[in-house]
Amino acid sequence: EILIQNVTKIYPMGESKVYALRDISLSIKQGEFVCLLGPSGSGKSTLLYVIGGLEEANEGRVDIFGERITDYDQNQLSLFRRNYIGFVFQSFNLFTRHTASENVQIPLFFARRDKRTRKEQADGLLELVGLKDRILHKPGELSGGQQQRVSIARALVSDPPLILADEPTGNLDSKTGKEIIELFVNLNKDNGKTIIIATHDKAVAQFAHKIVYLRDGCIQNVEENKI
Amino acid sequence: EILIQNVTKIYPMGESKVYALRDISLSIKQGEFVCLLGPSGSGKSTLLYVIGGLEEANEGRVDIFGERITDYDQNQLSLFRRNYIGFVFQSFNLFTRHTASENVQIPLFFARRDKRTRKEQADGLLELVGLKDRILHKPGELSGGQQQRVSIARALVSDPPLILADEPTGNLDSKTGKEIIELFVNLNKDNGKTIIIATHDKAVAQFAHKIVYLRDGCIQNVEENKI
Ligand SMILES: Nc1ncnc2c1ncn2[C@@H]1O[C@H](COP(=O)(O)OP(=O)(O)OP(=O)(O)O)[C@@H](O)[C@H]1O
Ligand SMILES: Nc1ncnc2c1ncn2[C@@H]1O[C@H](COP(=O)(O)OP(=O)(O)OP(=O)(O)O)[C@@H](O)[C@H]1O
Ligand SMILES: [Mg+2]
Ligand SMILES: [Mg+2]
Repeated sequence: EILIQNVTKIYPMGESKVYALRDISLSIKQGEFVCLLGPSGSGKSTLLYVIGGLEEANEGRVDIFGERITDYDQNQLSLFRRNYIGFVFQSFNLFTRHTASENVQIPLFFARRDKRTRKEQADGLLELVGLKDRILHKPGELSGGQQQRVSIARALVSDPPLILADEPTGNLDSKTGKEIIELFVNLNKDNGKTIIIATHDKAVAQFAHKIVYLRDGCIQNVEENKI
Repeated sequence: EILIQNVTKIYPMGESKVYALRDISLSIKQGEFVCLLGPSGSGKSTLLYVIGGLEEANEGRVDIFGERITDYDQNQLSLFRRNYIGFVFQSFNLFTRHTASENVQIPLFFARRDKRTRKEQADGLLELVGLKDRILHKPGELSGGQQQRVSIARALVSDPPLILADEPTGNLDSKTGKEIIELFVNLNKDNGKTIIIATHDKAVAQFAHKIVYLRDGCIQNVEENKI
């Protein structure tokens, strides 16, 4: 399970401070599908970063699958992320000089698969997200929604048990968006992956076991969905 | 008015080609509010780039307010854009080393306003999009939806007669998204601006005079909305 206890995240801004997260506590069971909803600026991305060990909390603790990641140093965090977490970024974060296929292969370098297996695995996933004909395109040669799907494929390719997705359908039309949501739902139902999605898309929320409402860095409400 | 005649845009990809736009013809009246809808990869951004003179068509002509921009060289295009067009980019394109206020002030340098007027105008617009408390933040210190709103403010600050917006609500919750749509609707109704919005958000389409459906680089259908 994932345990977030009394997490506070403060960004210093010159003389003042931004309280991006205020005393957040939340527990997520293994295999749960969780949605983070909330207005722009309410702290969704920051919460995902803290869970993923990409940002350090000022206060509080985060435990993931029994490991206290808030105690880890950069190397331990890096290793943990590589083995356990697939992260879909809100602004994609793709390598601009590499093709879609190369971008998706990157997590597999650490798993030390041979080149042919890496390529097969990466391209198979790109086909799954509808990008079979865009495998050799670099990010600058892709539409916004295509870049978003490369970012999704990259997060999934090493088959991580925890997926953190930051607005994964923001640049997609409703049909393509549904296909992506279906992909996440299947990974959750069939493969038992724990999934936390920050989104503005209410269509995603209907599939969640749990909906967490954020506002101004605080949890306003948690809704349990009977699925 | 805006006249697009038989526009084709081809991207060469090694041995093959991508037909991003195929023989597109479309006329838009001055003061019209137009929505471009279509699946991810269908050509929306490319069409906006060609209209805005940011990409060169391989075939066809584009006339805007009586000027044949497809005949213009880079300098003429640059001047035309500066005077007539506000462009909201799908991936924001903000200067990362400058604050939100400085980013929004940039189009006003060409209008040669003094520093105090520029700052007032820029900050006024940032307040209008809900970013009064984020004026001194750089893009890396802003949420995704906040960066998107800075990009919107920057496109509007020099009061251009033509606004081209590429998925301006993609990173916004529905409440903030509605406020942005309302802003565009008012600029169209009260200030007579011509607005072309590429979007996946059907909530935007309901306000459009005209909805253009794209698929695989072609216009599938044009719907006139009685508003
Ligand atoms: N520089 C390029 N080189 C090759 N192909 C390109 C290039 N830029 C865009 N494309 C391709 O052209 C097609 C249209 O791209 P465009 O960005 O206009 O789509 P879009 O409708 O805006 O999609 P989205 O909704 O995902 O933003 C896409 O299939 C894309 O892969
Ligand atoms: N590096 C930073 N320095 C200062 N303030 C920051 C920084 N990063 C984020 N913030 C602020 O923290 C708050 C939360 O940001 P966050 O990105 O988590 O919001 P969000 O819920 O993901 O928003 P969106 O829906 O727009 O993506 C925002 O008000 C933002 O301005
Ligand atoms: Mg965010
Ligand atoms: Mg686009």
